[in-house]
Amino acid sequence: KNVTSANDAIAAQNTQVLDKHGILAINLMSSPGSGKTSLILKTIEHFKGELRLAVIEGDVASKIDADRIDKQGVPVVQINTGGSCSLEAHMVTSALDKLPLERADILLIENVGNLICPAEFTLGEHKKVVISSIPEGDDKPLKYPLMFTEADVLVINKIDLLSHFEFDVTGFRKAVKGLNPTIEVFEVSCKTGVGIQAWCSWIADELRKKR
Amino acid sequence: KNVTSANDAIAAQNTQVLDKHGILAINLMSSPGSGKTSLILKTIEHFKGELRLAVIEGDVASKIDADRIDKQGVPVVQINTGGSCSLEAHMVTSALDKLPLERADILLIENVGNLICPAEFTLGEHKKVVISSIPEGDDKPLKYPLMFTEADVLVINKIDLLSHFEFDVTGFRKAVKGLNPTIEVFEVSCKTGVGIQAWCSWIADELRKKR
Ligand SMILES: Nc1nc2c(ncn2[C@@H]2O[C@H](COP(=O)(O)OP(=O)(O)OP(=O)(O)O)[C@@H](O)[C@H]2O)c(=O)[nH]1
Ligand SMILES: Nc1nc2c(ncn2[C@@H]2O[C@H](COP(=O)(O)OP(=O)(O)OP(=O)(O)O)[C@@H](O)[C@H]2O)c(=O)[nH]1
Ligand SMILES: [Mg+2]
Ligand SMILES: [Mg+2]
Repeated sequence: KNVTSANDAIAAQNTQVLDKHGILAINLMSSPGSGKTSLILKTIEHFKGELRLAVIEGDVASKIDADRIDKQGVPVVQINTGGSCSLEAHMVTSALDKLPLERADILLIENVGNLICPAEFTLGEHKKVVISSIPEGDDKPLKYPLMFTEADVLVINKIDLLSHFEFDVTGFRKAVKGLNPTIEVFEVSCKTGVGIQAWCSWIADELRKKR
Repeated sequence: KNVTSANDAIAAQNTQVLDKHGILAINLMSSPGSGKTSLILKTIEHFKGELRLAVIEGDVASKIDADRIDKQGVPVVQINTGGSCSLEAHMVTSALDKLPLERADILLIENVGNLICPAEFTLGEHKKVVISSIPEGDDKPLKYPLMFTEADVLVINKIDLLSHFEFDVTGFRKAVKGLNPTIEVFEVSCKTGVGIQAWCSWIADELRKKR
């Protein structure tokens, strides 16, 4: 419990820095390979010329994801945790120092791919988003409940693959709403672009509400 | 480090119990939804009437996976970690007490779905297997290196979906061999059955070598 309260204090400082700059920060969490980076790339594409995005990438190792973001000309910092299974608030603090916050509207934080640990650490974000993909199967909310309980938004990704799996979308949404009745749900495909408009409208609305 | 040495001591006791019964124990690890349970079900189907299997299921919550195994008439114990991101050796010790070890040849341990933490805890198994699936993408070895370094076997699952993804199997295998040159690799589909024969032959060989 001490770990989390020390983390929470640092997270609150991060929130203050973000609020000072009028930035909406979103913490994106999922299993490895659900589509966090793909969703960020689609979001960058959608807001080009409209809103200014910045990205923090969290991974155990490598800068593969930051390089994908950097190619889009968006400010990005790669954090390597060196083994820890989640980003923590102090890691985000030093990443914020490296970003041009005065020229950003939205901060997307891609957490380490893990459906358990990241749900336990707040980073100072305003909204938590869990991404679950069709190929993983529809039983994840019951098996990894905390992540679905804590999130403000659920994005069901890779919806283009629905015909290849026995994935019960209605049952899945019901299980998640059972854990978290106020969660917002978006069904998207980062491959075909389906649902990206609605997801981005939610971001724009949340930014408007904040300002 | 103290945590792991205490865990290792308990793991060594587990290995002794398994060796006394001449049982080959395999620790199956992967991201959530890569196909651990599906691979176990295919393995049960393959060895029916030939070798006696027992299963330990590890999850944060629920007994969904144990129920799927139980339906096949195979002895199974469900461990719920209550939040911990990996099985630990002491959890396996109490599960072993509940299994008919005198009537088992192979013990399959399905770890918690997580590509990071389970690589740090030995459970007393003889072999570690990492399962990576096509929909997750081909960059996982570089982003989650410890799991691929520690494993004895890599199973690439959902190979039936290869045509739907830009997954570079050759590059993926090369990256894993770069981390772990002696790892054995199997390409399988738990949906079509491709590669399951070779995977099961490896298990039978390992059991023969042990006895
Ligand atoms: N068919 C399909 N594939 C997708 C979709 N979104 C992502 N992918 C593929 O899924 C794989 C993983 O996508 P990433 O965006 O790298 O996933 P991630 O969650 O960022 O992965 P990590 O950062 O390693 O945890 C890649 O092969 C993507 O091309 C989608 O909507 N449909
Ligand atoms: N197309 C295809 N789908 C598969 C294959 N193997 C498993 N699946 C599907 O993938 C989903 C997840 O499979 P599971 O076996 O439950 O995965 P798991 O690793 O045990 O999941 P957790 O225990 O929750 O971490 C299910 O919808 C399966 O039907 C395969 O080879 N091909
Ligand atoms: Mg990514
Ligand atoms: Mg399973």
